[in-house]
Amino acid sequence: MARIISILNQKGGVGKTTTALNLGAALAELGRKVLLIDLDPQANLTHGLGMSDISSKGSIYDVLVNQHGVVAPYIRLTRWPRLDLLPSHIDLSGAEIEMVSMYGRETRLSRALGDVPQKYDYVLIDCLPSLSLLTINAMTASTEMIVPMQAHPFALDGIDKLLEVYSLVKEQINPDIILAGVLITMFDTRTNISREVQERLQSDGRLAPHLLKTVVRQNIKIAESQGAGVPVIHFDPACHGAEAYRELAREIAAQETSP
Amino acid sequence: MARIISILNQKGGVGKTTTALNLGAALAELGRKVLLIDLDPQANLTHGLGMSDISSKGSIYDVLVNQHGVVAPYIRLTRWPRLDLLPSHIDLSGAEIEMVSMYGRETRLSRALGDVPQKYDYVLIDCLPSLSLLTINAMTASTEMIVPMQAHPFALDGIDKLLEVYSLVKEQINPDIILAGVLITMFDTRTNISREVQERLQSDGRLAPHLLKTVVRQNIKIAESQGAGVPVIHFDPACHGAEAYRELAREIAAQETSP
Ligand SMILES: Nc1ncnc2c1ncn2[C@@H]1O[C@H](COP(=O)(O)OP(=O)(O)OP(=O)(O)O)[C@@H](O)[C@H]1O
Ligand SMILES: Nc1ncnc2c1ncn2[C@@H]1O[C@H](COP(=O)(O)OP(=O)(O)OP(=O)(O)O)[C@@H](O)[C@H]1O
Ligand SMILES: [Mg+2]
Ligand SMILES: [Mg+2]
Repeated sequence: MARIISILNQKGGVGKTTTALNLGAALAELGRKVLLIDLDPQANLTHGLGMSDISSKGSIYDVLVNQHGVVAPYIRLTRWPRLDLLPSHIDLSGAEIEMVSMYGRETRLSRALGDVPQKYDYVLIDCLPSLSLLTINAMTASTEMIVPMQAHPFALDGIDKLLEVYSLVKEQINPDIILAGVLITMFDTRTNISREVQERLQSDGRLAPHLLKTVVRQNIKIAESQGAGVPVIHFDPACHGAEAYRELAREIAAQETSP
Repeated sequence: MARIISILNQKGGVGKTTTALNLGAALAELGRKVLLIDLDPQANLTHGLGMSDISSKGSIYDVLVNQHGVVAPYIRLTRWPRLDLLPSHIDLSGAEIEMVSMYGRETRLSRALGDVPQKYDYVLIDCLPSLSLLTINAMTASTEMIVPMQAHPFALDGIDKLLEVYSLVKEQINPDIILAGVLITMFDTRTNISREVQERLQSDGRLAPHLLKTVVRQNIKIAESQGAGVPVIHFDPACHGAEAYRELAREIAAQETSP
């Protein structure tokens, strides 16, 4: 049974796409079969894998706005073995308005996935920076979620709302979803601010039990790899950004025996 | 007549809040009267000014969800002269659903502002990372907009949609709005990637004419200042982040005579 993991946080620019892309690539390198789903109209995950020529008809937009759309025909192979992608397109920004009046609007993605997840070990869903209908669809379709948090002062502002929405989805739509981890990203060792934010996370009773051991530090190679359309573990395999995401993949894989 | 400027970009984490906060503080230091409006449920701008104890009843949420709400009673003074704030609260994330079925839902903020802008030289509106109803409200109420863009590969992905929505708002709701500038933020001098993105922006016909001369470089003092709840120009007046926002304020103020 596949682990379907939403990568989400309504705070913008915290490393959601970077985590989906590089955790996915590192899990595939470990031998797992991985499907990445780009659920952000920005389509950063799609472009970060070097695929810029996707039409709206060939993207998840087309799946979601058709009541009976299914994902299988839209899945593409990437250049890397065991790493497939369901791409996005900028037209997805209009999907939420189109979906609001549909029957079963929260379960649209979950129904469109059908039994496709059975063919994979991991399905990672990259979410846009909001807690709106698309993100609710991701949580409804997921067995778990990972919350990247930037080691910056603003990181804690929206966490109450995120945990509130998570509890509501768990109570009312998808009782199976669990919080698989909180990942500290863009940790800057040149200043105290990152350590201060980390300490605040470690003393927050709701988050501390879920803090992943892996911490991803600021690493310019990560941004450069996205310009090249290549996961950082293949762009510069020896850099500390690549090592951090390999470490994260090992930590997530180790949860498999005892979630 | 006040300049009402929306600071917006649906890409997350590009420096919208940092720009609203520090450009506002620097304009106030130049002697302009400034009102900052926090239109993001994350309320980062509110917290970045050291105000964490705002209730939802005392925030812009309460203004917008009442058909006849007006902003004046909700405006607070900050610790700095000529710098006032209309604060936000996390409950604002529910406002969009509440506003969707209202009459005149796009002009709610503009009507709530009334003639309050006449008391100021600048009104800066910090937007959340989306092009949804709250951001449309900001564009409808504004005379101008500034688009911060991070000097990173993903920066250009959503720009088509942003310019499309801008044209639609200009044609159908607010013909007065103009693009006051595109601001390059978080420029990293240690790598070529920032220069490459800057060159792509300079060769994009739609953006190049609006590129501001001021470029804000990566500066950890900016993040530290937000932890302290103080604009960077007051937190560490000599750092290059503070100087960049002072330079930006001078550049924006210089537009006053010839927009
Ligand atoms: N560890 C890191 N070191 C340096 N740069 C990073 C790191 N992680 C991410 N970045 C950069 O920070 C920016 C934001 O990251 P990313 O786009 O993954 O965040 P996001 O949460 O997906 O953003 P959005 O909210 O817009 O979806 C990107 O330009 C990315 O290249
Ligand atoms: N020039 C800079 N140098 C270093 N850090 C910066 C700079 N500008 C912004 N930051 C940091 O980057 C992060 C993102 O900035 P900010 O929150 O202002 O972006 P935003 O566009 O408002 O995000 P959102 O999309 O969530 O509203 C913050 O943690 C901030 O401290
Ligand atoms: Mg993203
Ligand atoms: Mg912001």
